[in-house]
Amino acid sequence: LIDVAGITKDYVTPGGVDVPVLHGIDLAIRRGEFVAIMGQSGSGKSTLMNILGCLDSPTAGRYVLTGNDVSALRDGQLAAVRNKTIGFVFQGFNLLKRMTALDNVALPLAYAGVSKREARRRARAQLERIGLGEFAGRLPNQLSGGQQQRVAIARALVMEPALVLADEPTGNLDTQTSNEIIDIFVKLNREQHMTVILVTHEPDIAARADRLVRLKDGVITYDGPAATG
Amino acid sequence: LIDVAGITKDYVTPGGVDVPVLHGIDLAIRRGEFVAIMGQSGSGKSTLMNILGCLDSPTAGRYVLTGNDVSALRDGQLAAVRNKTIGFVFQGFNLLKRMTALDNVALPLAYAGVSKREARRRARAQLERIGLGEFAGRLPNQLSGGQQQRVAIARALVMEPALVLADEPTGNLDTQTSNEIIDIFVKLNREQHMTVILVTHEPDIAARADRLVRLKDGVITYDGPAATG
Ligand SMILES: Nc1ncnc2c1ncn2[C@@H]1O[C@H](COP(=O)(O)OP(=O)(O)OP(=O)(O)O)[C@@H](O)[C@H]1O
Ligand SMILES: Nc1ncnc2c1ncn2[C@@H]1O[C@H](COP(=O)(O)OP(=O)(O)OP(=O)(O)O)[C@@H](O)[C@H]1O
Ligand SMILES: [Mg+2]
Ligand SMILES: [Mg+2]
Repeated sequence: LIDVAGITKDYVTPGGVDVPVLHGIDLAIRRGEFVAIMGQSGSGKSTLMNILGCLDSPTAGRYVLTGNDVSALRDGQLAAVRNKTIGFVFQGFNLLKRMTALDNVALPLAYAGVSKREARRRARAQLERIGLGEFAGRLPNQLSGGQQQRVAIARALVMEPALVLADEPTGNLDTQTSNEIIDIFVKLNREQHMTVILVTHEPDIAARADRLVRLKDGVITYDGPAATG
Repeated sequence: LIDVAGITKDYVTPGGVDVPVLHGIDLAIRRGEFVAIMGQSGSGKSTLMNILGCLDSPTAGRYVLTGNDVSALRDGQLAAVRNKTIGFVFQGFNLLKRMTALDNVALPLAYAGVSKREARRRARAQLERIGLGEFAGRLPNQLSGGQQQRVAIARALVMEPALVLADEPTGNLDTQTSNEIIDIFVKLNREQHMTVILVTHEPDIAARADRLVRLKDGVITYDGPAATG
């Protein structure tokens, strides 16, 4: 599904300073895999996720997604891929503040041309599946941090995407709620072969994936089985 | 330092629905204590922290802080208390997006009337103490999630407040960086008798406090020693 070769990413700060962040990432992920990514704060996890999610382009290297060279896609095609193929849970949630939880979750469907009524029906079902049905009418600032995070997860899953990229999706959740969320990812992975790439800094969460990739200072230092026992 | 009696908090949603969140909180915390608060997502932790931080007022009950009944303070006095006495690390960081990390950390000092030059000097020292000296000139969107969280922590500590309220300050941090942050809190607590109230959902972090308060559905269900071994 995913074939990343020689990916580098450099930023340039306003001061004109060059900040190299990823230094040559090679990664091949097959459909249906469940991969955890771990690494220190600042090691490049979100940067890599943004490239995998077609939200950012690498400075060098090649990214082939479902057989397509992503750098060859035009903006409209890229947007379609992001909408239909990829579900992204952002580290900072990125909910739209003036829309209700329901309409935030319905947004990808509306963007795909689904009728507003049907989009809301499916969004409501998704919120109920995640235990937040009663919060459908709330605005993001009327939700707790963990509730906002779960609305962002519901939004990422509502299109039933082939690939879910989840950037620290349980960072604001207590242990029990975290496990319920991971149960959902595991279920979708096992039953619908949804490919899951999950950034986490909690070893217990990473242990529930099949494969672990460790990132350190912008390079992969481990790529193998998740649980060692 | 803190005396909370009979605190309740109800919200009213736009639909006019009454949402009772805190149902009678009694809590007494002495100067120099290190308290962890745990509880499920949605149990009311941030709501309680906002009341303790004088950012929100309770629906009923009394809050006495350093001998003053908070409800009797006028807006200007409340703002002064928040600025000088309390350092708040928000669950969502709340950094100002158009200011650099340095100026975000300097802001409480500037607000207290410290000269811009001196405020920046102290802010830079605070950032270096937390390991982020080289990021002083970055904007928040040029920082990783965990780096933004640490800038928020630096800002909370820069006034050397008597009370630090930290709402999930390690939620976006890897284990090693989390421990470094908690080391800083422990040091300030032991050496400068800074009172620390820390919301966390990670048992390992909570175990580093002296006292643990568990919140469930808006009531305290446990208030005692943190580590049981
Ligand atoms: N403005 C509001 N209007 C209505 N309900 C609200 C509002 N703000 C918060 N709530 C509700 O109050 C409850 C407690 O919220 P709070 O943010 O205190 O939870 P929390 O314990 O901090 O959760 P988390 O661990 O997810 O951060 C939640 O169910 C939330 O939906
Ligand atoms: N726009 C930018 N300009 C300059 N540097 C940036 C920019 N965005 C990110 N960085 C830097 O790139 C590095 C990697 O950032 P990234 O967000 O990928 O880290 P991360 O592994 O996700 O960290 P965390 O665990 O804290 O979320 C960081 O040192 C960060 O400061
Ligand atoms: Mg990140
Ligand atoms: Mg909270």
